[in-house]
Amino acid sequence: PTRLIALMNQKGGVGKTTTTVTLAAAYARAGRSTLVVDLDPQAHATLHLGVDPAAIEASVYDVLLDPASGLEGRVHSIAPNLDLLPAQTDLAAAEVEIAQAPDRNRRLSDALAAASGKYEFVLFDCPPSLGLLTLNGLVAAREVIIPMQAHFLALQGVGKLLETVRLVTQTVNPKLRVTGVVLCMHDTSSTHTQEVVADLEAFLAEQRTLDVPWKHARVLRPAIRRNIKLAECPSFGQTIFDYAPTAPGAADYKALAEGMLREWDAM
Amino acid sequence: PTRLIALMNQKGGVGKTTTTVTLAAAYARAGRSTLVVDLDPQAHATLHLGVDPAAIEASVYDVLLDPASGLEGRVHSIAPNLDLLPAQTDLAAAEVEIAQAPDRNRRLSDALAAASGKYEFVLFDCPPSLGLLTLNGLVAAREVIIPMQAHFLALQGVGKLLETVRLVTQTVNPKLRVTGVVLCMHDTSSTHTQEVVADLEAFLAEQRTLDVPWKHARVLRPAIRRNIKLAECPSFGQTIFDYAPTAPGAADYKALAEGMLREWDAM
Ligand SMILES: Nc1ncnc2c1ncn2[C@@H]1O[C@H](COP(=O)(O)OP(=O)(O)OP(=O)(O)O)[C@@H](O)[C@H]1O
Ligand SMILES: Nc1ncnc2c1ncn2[C@@H]1O[C@H](COP(=O)(O)OP(=O)(O)OP(=O)(O)O)[C@@H](O)[C@H]1O
Ligand SMILES: [Mg+2]
Ligand SMILES: [Mg+2]
Repeated sequence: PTRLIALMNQKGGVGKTTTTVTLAAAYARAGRSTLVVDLDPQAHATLHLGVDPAAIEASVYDVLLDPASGLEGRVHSIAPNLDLLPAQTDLAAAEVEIAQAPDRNRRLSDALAAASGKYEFVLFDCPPSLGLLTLNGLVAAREVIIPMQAHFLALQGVGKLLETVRLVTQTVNPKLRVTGVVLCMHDTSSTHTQEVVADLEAFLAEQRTLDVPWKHARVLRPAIRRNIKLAECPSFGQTIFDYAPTAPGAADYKALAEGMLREWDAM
Repeated sequence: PTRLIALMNQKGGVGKTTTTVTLAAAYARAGRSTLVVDLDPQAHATLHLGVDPAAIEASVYDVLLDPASGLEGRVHSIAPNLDLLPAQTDLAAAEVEIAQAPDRNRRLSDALAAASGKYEFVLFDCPPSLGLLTLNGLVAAREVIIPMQAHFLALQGVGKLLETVRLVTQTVNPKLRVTGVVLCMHDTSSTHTQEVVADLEAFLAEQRTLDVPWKHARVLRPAIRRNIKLAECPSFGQTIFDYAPTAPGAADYKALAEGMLREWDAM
């Protein structure tokens, strides 16, 4: 059965794209067929995977405007086991164009219903907002992973994020669950960082007895250390595994991906 | 004459709030009366300055809904020479509520017209978007400063940002100019970072002969190094100058502020 995972956080610049692309590449290299869906008009996942959003014929935008037309001719083969449904800048117009449609939250979900079966993983890279594009990701997904930085200001937005997930489970997608948090750009040496992580883990622990979509959420390990190589590889259209396979960024994401695969295979 | 400066970048998490708050505190400590206007529903500038957005009576939201009511009773005195017009989370609703008004871009500008005279500096902390709240900041401002990280993906959004500024000068605010770029969370040791900065400086240099609002824009110095103390002090509601006055983050922002003051005083 396909695992459909939305990487979301309305806070900007926290590592959503880097985590989506790098986990996808790690799953692909472990032999699991994976589709990346770029839901951000900035098209950073698309760029990171070496595809020029300005040069493509079609994108997830076309899928949102006409879900019945499916994924045909819109998916790029990036590497063995790794496909991409790219974004383009006109995706920003999609939010306005589908805003009045009664099925505006379900379009991506409807479009993927037939096509996702051929993949073991579908990862949705969400934009930094709680608008229609992110909602389409949340309605199409079964799980949510929250990339974030262990900073005080980053913690402030988590409540609102979880509320949005809860609202989606109460209205359109009752099966949605929050799997966990990925700590990105992590500074292992700072006391403050450790305190923020402790706060986060304490919060998640006290939610375990409640009937909430994040009752089983936890901080996924390892944290991803800050590593400049991760900021460099997008400029070459490569993932860290091709650009700098021995860098700490590669080791951390590989270990994170393998831990997730072990856990999922065991279920 | 008051200097009205919008700190803007639609990319999230690039240092807009940290730069707005810390430059404002530096100007205040240099004896210049400064107002911070928090235009972000996340209210991070408000939190950073030690004000609880959930506990305040009124905010910039009320000003946007009724510009004629001005700033009375809404401005907090934070420190000598440092005032704050705070944000609240219901500010997100403002974009929808004023969306149809013919003066929707000018509301903040209209409201500040009388009140800004008592300040030497008014700094607008913009949200990570090019929506109505940011537009209100751009219409109320005379100058734009762009905080950004010297990363490849960060460079991708600069074109769109400048286009938005140009559009504003062509329609509502012909006097708006881009003063420059502040390099935040800067990694001085990375070759990649240096290449991105060189690309940026080359781009700005070739714009000098054109009739564009960024023809005099430059990379402001020094760059602000990554310093965990800057991520810690918001959790105490303090600026870096109170929290860790000898930290590199304090030294960098102080030097940047002093350079800007020298330059402006010389004009
Ligand atoms: N572990 C890391 N170490 C160093 N740089 C990183 C790391 N993770 C991400 N980056 C860089 O930080 C910036 C922000 O990361 P990224 O684009 O993945 O965040 P995002 O949450 O997707 O941002 P947005 O909200 O704009 O979509 C990018 O320039 C990226 O290359
Ligand atoms: N020089 C720095 N060194 C270390 N951490 C920093 C630095 N500057 C900012 N930060 C931290 O990085 C995070 C993002 O910074 P900040 O909130 O200022 O960005 P922003 O552009 O205002 O974000 P948003 O788009 O969400 O408004 C915050 O947790 C902040 O405390
Ligand atoms: Mg992204
Ligand atoms: Mg901010």
